Amino acid sequence: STRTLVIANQKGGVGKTTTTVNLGSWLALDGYKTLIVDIDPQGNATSGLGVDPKGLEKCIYDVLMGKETLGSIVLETIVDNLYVAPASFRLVGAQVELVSMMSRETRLKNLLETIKGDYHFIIIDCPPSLGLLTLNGLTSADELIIPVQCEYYALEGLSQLLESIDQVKKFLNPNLELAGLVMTMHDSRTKIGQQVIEEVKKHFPDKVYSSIIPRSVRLSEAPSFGQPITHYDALSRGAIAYKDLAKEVVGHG
Amino acid sequence: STRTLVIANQKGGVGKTTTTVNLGSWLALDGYKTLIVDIDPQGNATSGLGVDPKGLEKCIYDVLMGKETLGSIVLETIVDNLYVAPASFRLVGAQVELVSMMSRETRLKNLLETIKGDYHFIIIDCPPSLGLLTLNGLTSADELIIPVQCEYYALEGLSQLLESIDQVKKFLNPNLELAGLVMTMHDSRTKIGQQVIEEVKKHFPDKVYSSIIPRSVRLSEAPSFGQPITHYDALSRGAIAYKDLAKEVVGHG
Ligand SMILES: Nc1ncnc2c1ncn2[C@@H]1O[C@H](COP(=O)(O)OP(=O)(O)OP(=O)(O)O)[C@@H](O)[C@H]1O
Ligand SMILES: Nc1ncnc2c1ncn2[C@@H]1O[C@H](COP(=O)(O)OP(=O)(O)OP(=O)(O)O)[C@@H](O)[C@H]1O
Ligand SMILES: [Mg+2]
Ligand SMILES: [Mg+2]
Repeated sequence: STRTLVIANQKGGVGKTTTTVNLGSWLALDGYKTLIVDIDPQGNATSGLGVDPKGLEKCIYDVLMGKETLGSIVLETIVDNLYVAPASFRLVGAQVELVSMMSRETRLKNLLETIKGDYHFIIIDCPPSLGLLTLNGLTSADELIIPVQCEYYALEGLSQLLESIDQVKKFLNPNLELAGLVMTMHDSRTKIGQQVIEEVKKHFPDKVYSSIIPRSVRLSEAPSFGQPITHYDALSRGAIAYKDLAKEVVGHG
Repeated sequence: STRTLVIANQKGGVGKTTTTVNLGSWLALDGYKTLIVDIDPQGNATSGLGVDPKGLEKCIYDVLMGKETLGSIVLETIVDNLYVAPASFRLVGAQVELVSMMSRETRLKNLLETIKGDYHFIIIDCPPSLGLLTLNGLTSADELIIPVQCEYYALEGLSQLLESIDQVKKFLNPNLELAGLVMTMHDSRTKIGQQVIEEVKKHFPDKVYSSIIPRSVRLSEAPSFGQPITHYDALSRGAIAYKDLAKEVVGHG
């Protein structure tokens, strides 16, 4: 059976895309056929996997609008077993166009049903907002992973996010479970990082993954080469942390 | 006369709020009466100035919905000459509610007209998206400052942002000018930072502020004390960089 994960947090720049790309890549290398679905108009997960969003004839936008099938846009990546349903800037239009369309929150869910059996894992990367694109992601998945940057501002949005999750569970997707929170960009030299981790563990006992992703420049360099960390520098601290996270995610299933 | 700046970039976590709060604080200390308008539902600029968004009876949401006047929500901050029109989580509702309201893109602009003469500077902090809240910010301002994180992913969204700016200029606000791009979170130890700066300067000759904001843990600690950097650690590298930026912004007017 297929496990569908959604990586969401409306706070910007907390490591949603970096977690999607690198978690996905380690799962694929472990032998799990994995599909990454990019629903962020910025298309960072798409380019982080080596695909140029600007050169795409069709993307997830065309699928959400009913013009293409999901299967017809899926591309291979440089990683064996890892595939991507890419996004491009045209997706910006969907945020407003979807508002007045039928089944506006469940379009992605219905589309994923058509290809679910083909993959072990599906991972959805969301934009930094709680709008209709993220709602489509939250409605399509069974498991939610929340990246939390080890910074003060990142704490503030968590309660909002959870309120929105409760609404989604009540009205759109009763199956949605919080799989866990992954602490990202941890800088062990600063005390603020540790304070944030303690605070999150206090509010979410047993939900914080033990793998803590360190701030590592190798992780931020890899996308400029269109490679996940597994291909750019598999032995770096950031790579090992995401490998450990992949093990935890597999084990929790 | 009043100068209205909007700080926008749909890429998340690039330093929009940090720039708004700290640029505003230095301008106020220089003697310019400054109002910060927070239109991000996360309310980070609000809390970064020491105001608890959760405790607010009324906020910018009530003003956009026509229930309160802008003047009635403005609060003092710990900085002389610096005021804030705060946001709270209730603003999340505005993104969908505004879609079907009259003058949905120009509500903030009309509201700011009523108080404009009271301030030298008005600075608007936007959420990480190109939705109706950010459109209200772009439509209300004469000058746009784009924070650009010194990271690869941050480059990707710039062309999208500029396309949206062109649309805004064409249909909503012909006065909107790109005042400049400010490079943020620069880590001089990494080569990616320098590469991104070169790339941005190539695409935007004469538009990149010479003040480059370094990555500095003091900047990320200050919000946890509800203080701008001017009050938390005015002599830190991050503080000095924002002070220099304030001089450049004043000089460009
Ligand atoms: N552990 C890390 N160490 C160093 N840099 C990181 C790390 N994780 C992510 N980054 C970098 O930080 C920036 C933000 O990360 P990323 O883009 O993955 O966040 P996001 O939540 O997807 O952002 P958005 O909200 O815009 O979608 C990127 O430039 C990325 O390369
Ligand atoms: N120069 C800097 N050095 C170190 N940390 C910084 C710097 N600028 C910002 N930060 C920290 O990085 C994180 C992101 O910055 P900030 O919240 O200002 O970005 P933003 O663009 O407003 O994010 P969002 O897209 O969510 O609104 C915050 O935790 C902030 O404290
Ligand atoms: Mg992202
Ligand atoms: Mg912000």
